[in-house]
Amino acid sequence: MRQIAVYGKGGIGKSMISSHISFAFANSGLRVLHLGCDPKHDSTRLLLAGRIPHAILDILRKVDFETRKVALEDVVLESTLNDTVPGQLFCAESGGPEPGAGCAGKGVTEAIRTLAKLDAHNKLELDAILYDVLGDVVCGGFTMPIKRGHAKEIYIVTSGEMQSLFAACNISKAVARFAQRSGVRLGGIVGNLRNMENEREVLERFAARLGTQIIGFVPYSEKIKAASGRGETLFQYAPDSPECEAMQQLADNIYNNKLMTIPEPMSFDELHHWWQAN
Amino acid sequence: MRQIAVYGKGGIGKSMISSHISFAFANSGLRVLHLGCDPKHDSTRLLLAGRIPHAILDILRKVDFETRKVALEDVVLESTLNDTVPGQLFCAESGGPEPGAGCAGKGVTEAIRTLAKLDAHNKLELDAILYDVLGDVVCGGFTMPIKRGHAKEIYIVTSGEMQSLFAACNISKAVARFAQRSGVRLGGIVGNLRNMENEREVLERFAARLGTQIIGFVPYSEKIKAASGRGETLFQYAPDSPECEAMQQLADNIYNNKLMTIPEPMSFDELHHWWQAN
Ligand SMILES: Nc1ncnc2c1ncn2[C@@H]1O[C@H](COP(=O)(O)OP(=O)(O)O)[C@@H](O)[C@H]1O
Ligand SMILES: Nc1ncnc2c1ncn2[C@@H]1O[C@H](COP(=O)(O)OP(=O)(O)O)[C@@H](O)[C@H]1O
Ligand code: SF4
Ligand SMILES: [Mg+2]
Ligand SMILES: [Mg+2]
Repeated sequence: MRQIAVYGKGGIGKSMISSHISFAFANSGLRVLHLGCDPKHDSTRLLLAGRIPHAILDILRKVDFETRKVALEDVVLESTLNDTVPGQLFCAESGGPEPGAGCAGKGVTEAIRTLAKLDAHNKLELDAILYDVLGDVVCGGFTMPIKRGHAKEIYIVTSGEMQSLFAACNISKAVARFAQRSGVRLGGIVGNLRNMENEREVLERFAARLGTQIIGFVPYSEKIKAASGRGETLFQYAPDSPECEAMQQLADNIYNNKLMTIPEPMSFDELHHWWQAN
Repeated sequence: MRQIAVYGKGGIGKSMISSHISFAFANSGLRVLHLGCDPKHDSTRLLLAGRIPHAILDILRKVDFETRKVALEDVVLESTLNDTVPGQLFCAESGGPEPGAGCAGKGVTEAIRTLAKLDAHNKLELDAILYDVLGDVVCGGFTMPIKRGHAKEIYIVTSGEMQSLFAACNISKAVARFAQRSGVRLGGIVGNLRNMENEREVLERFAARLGTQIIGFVPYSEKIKAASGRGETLFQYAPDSPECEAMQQLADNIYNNKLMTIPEPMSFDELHHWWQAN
């Protein structure tokens, strides 16, 4: 089973990109679970026709965390796109506590625990699980996919902007930290472009400096905004567009990826100097 | 003593804006401590001529957390701008652990604890303390200024973009949650503009919907980027510019602010609907 996690700074485009990857995998015949690991619990929105599902943490709270009162179909939904793909596309959201009410990553911890208890991987006969994880802080439940090896391949979404490169460095540090223990590796950088000057070049050099690759570029596109506004992926909204082709290419590159590395991360100072040199 | 915290989504402009406020306060005669509460520990950079100081957490680690081995001058630096102001401007940075090595907010907890043990507020005869706090997650050490009432007035930096409004909602929720217990209040929204359509209007309505005010607007400005690039505030780089005037106005508005409220936050769903209606 492919165990993939997509990380990146909040707002950088993780959910948009990861939901396209999940769709493309199911469209090539795989049985895929897409698990949103962001307190916003909106990662699966484009796979549920714009609907935002209940979060596992909220479902658990309603039963006082007695997992035996929860059924698999309470926490995992079939995508509304299921009839359109040869594979299977399942959706779940971890959720998170109210701000100020405990560790923001608690939803991720509980969701992973609950899916394990419900034996989801076997019951759903999964070929792939894709975690979409908040990457602004790499701690608490947000490290679980990396630290415990629930994800074996990490892909980091970033633009050429300093703030998202800094988050990418932090995520890489966590991967390097746990690589030996959990078998996790960095699979590549997804360059989600923001129309900066020389952005592709900057991102290529950044990936090289980290000891990884660009696994794909996604152009900045009004079509992407429009499709998201309608609760659709590009595969529904604009299947013949170049942006949709870029998404298919990205998914194929991930599907066929053999370059899994232990990153060589930069400290904040080194990133600062690297940035100014580039 | 004024106890102020500036929160907002990572990268939204908290450190740039808060360091200008700290300077303006010292420039009007106050004795100010500016405490950076972001693992990046670069909040005081513009007050230290571009230098990034040691973080309190790193200093504590070197002495195995035996606070008695730490002196006040190890953790608090005088700003390089001190000779240019009638008041006093002190700088400190909390820092944070390595990614994946524990709670990202731990630096904030330890810094606040250490400054209390060293009796910083009295030793430095402070008139004001300004916390610059990461607001992507409102948990762990990042809630301390709100939860424990170390800050009594919260100002939230946001643009008109959905992602930063969402963070502003989360921060407001935490303020509402602890308002009774700790006496913390929302002092206002700082609109850090990104040249979006109708952005000022959207922000005015957002502030009204939360039950607060816009405490000031900051224009998007290449001068701000240039000054930051040189490790300077606008007060050094372009003191006669309209953007510097906007900063002075913002600092004055905060200084004179009497409107402290308990916010009425929106859920994620409500924000989504509000956003689409606006
Ligand atoms: N390449 C792009 N072109 C246009 N809009 C984009 C692009 N990538 C992301 N977006 C938009 O940016 C917003 C944030 O994306 P999202 O995937 O929700 O971020 P995250 O999950 O990282 O918080 C969404 O409205 C999305 O449609
Ligand atoms: N109004 C603005 N105009 C131009 N650049 C800005 C503005 N506000 C912030 N910036 C720039 O954006 C970057 C991020 O700002 P910073 O204060 O470090 O964010 P935060 O502390 O919230 O992470 C800095 O390079 C800063 O100079
Ligand atoms: S571990 Fe991370 S997510 Fe959990 S409380 Fe600490 S900062 Fe928040
Ligand atoms: Mg998301
Ligand atoms: Mg900052």
